[in-house]
Amino acid sequence: KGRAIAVVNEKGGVGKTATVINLAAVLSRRGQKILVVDMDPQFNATRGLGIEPSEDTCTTYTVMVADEVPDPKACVMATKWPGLSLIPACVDLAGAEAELTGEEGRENRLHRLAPLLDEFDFILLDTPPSLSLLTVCVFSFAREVLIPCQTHPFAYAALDDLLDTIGMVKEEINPDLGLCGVVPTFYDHRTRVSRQVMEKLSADPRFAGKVFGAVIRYNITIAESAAYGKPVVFFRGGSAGAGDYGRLADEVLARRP
Amino acid sequence: KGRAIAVVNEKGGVGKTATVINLAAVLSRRGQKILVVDMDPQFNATRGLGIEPSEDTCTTYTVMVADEVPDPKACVMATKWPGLSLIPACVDLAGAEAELTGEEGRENRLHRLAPLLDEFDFILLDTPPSLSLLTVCVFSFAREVLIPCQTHPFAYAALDDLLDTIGMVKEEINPDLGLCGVVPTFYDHRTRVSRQVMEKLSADPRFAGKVFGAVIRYNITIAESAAYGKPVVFFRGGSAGAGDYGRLADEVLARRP
Ligand SMILES: Nc1ncnc2c1ncn2[C@@H]1O[C@H](COP(=O)(O)OP(=O)(O)OP(=O)(O)O)[C@@H](O)[C@H]1O
Ligand SMILES: Nc1ncnc2c1ncn2[C@@H]1O[C@H](COP(=O)(O)OP(=O)(O)OP(=O)(O)O)[C@@H](O)[C@H]1O
Ligand SMILES: [Mg+2]
Ligand SMILES: [Mg+2]
Repeated sequence: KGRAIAVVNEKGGVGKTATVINLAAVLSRRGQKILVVDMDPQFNATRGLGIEPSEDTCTTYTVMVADEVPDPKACVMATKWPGLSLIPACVDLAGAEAELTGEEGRENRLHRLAPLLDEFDFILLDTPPSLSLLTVCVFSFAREVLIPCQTHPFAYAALDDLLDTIGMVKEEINPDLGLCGVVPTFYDHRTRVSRQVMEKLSADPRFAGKVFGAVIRYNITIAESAAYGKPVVFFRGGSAGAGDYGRLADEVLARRP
Repeated sequence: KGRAIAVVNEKGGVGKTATVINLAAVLSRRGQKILVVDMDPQFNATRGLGIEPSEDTCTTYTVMVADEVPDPKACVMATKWPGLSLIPACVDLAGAEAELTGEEGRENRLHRLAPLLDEFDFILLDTPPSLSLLTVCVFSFAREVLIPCQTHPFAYAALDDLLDTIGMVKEEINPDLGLCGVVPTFYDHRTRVSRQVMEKLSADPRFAGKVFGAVIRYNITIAESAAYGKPVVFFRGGSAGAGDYGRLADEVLARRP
């Protein structure tokens, strides 16, 4: 069965989307069959994979609000790269939480994607910078959480709330949810702030054995690749970003739950 | 009467909080009386001003959910710096939207702060990276919107949705809401991606005459200052960040609505 990994951090701009699209890209080049599920109403993972959702595309909004989803495979679309598929998001997704107010079991809507676990080796889910219903739905479906942590003080502070929420979900909704690991991002060894946060992460007993050895360095090529709708590994394979995400993929493959 | 300025961009990590605390700090040094209102449940503006909210502190959560707020001045707390006051946020604020479901006029809860407009020259409001109720409340109260735009593709793309929302609020809730301006952030003239986004902003008819001449450069001292609970202008006055926010303050002062 495929591994469903939620990429989450309530702090904004820490590299969630960059991690989803680049980890997906590297894993697909290693022969893994990958599905990216975009659960952010700003649909940056969709954009970052070069896709502009149209009116009649099936999106995660459809999966969330439709009366039923008889065949989730109908929502999966191809990208330019073999082995890398996507269920896109769109701006309507922002309205899903309000539209589902009062609906019984609304936090389990993504279970409609369960049949896809037999079709893919990995399902990577991108989330918005909040711990609202969309993120809870992702936590309900996934079995692992991967936390990008920008090596800045605010991003490290956000981990308290995130761990509380994961604990609550594990108790009340999804006992199988576990921590895949924490990946430091925007790392710059020359700056004291990066080193300080890195030290805090490595010394933090809550993440003992869970901080990836692979560190994603600050690398503007990652931001640049987004302008071309390509993961950095397909945009400039020799860049620092491509190398860092390659090392992360190795570790994720080695850490089966 | 004081100027109420909302600092908003749904995209995460673009420098909203950095802009609120550093613009507030510079303006307070120019003799202006400043109030920062933190409407982000992650309370980074509160943390960035060196304050850790305690159980019995009055916060924006109190302002939002209390039955009444007879005297908003009771919620204002001092910071270490004269002329710079704060209404802090706390993690409970994340629950305000659910707690106010169905409440008539919930989007106008911040009007409870209206008497403070006679006490301060500027009220700067920080927002979370979403266009949910908390941000709508800020839009309902403020008269001006200041948009930090990271010079990366995803942050520029987020402006479409933001302008739509501002338009909707202007029509339905607050006709006085206007655009103070767009300030480019994380700018690095050496990178093509920064220059490309900057060109797009400058050429965009929607922002004609509204893009600040002051540009906030990528400057790691800004992130570092957050670890010490100080705005960069008080942490290292000679840094690039302090200089850039000084120039922004000049322009904001010159652009009365
Ligand atoms: N290691 C990196 N070095 C430089 N830029 C990066 C890096 N990782 C991501 N970026 C860029 O920084 C910005 C923020 O990253 P990204 O959008 O992936 O974060 P996010 O956590 O998904 O944000 P949000 O909270 O808004 O969803 C983007 O413009 C992205 O292209
Ligand atoms: N010009 C800059 N150069 C370098 N780092 C910066 C700059 N501005 C802000 N930062 C740092 O980058 C991170 C993101 O900025 P900040 O938290 O202010 O953005 P935000 O838009 O408020 O994020 P959120 O969407 O999570 O509220 C923080 O760690 C901050 O200290
Ligand atoms: Mg994202
Ligand atoms: Mg912020």
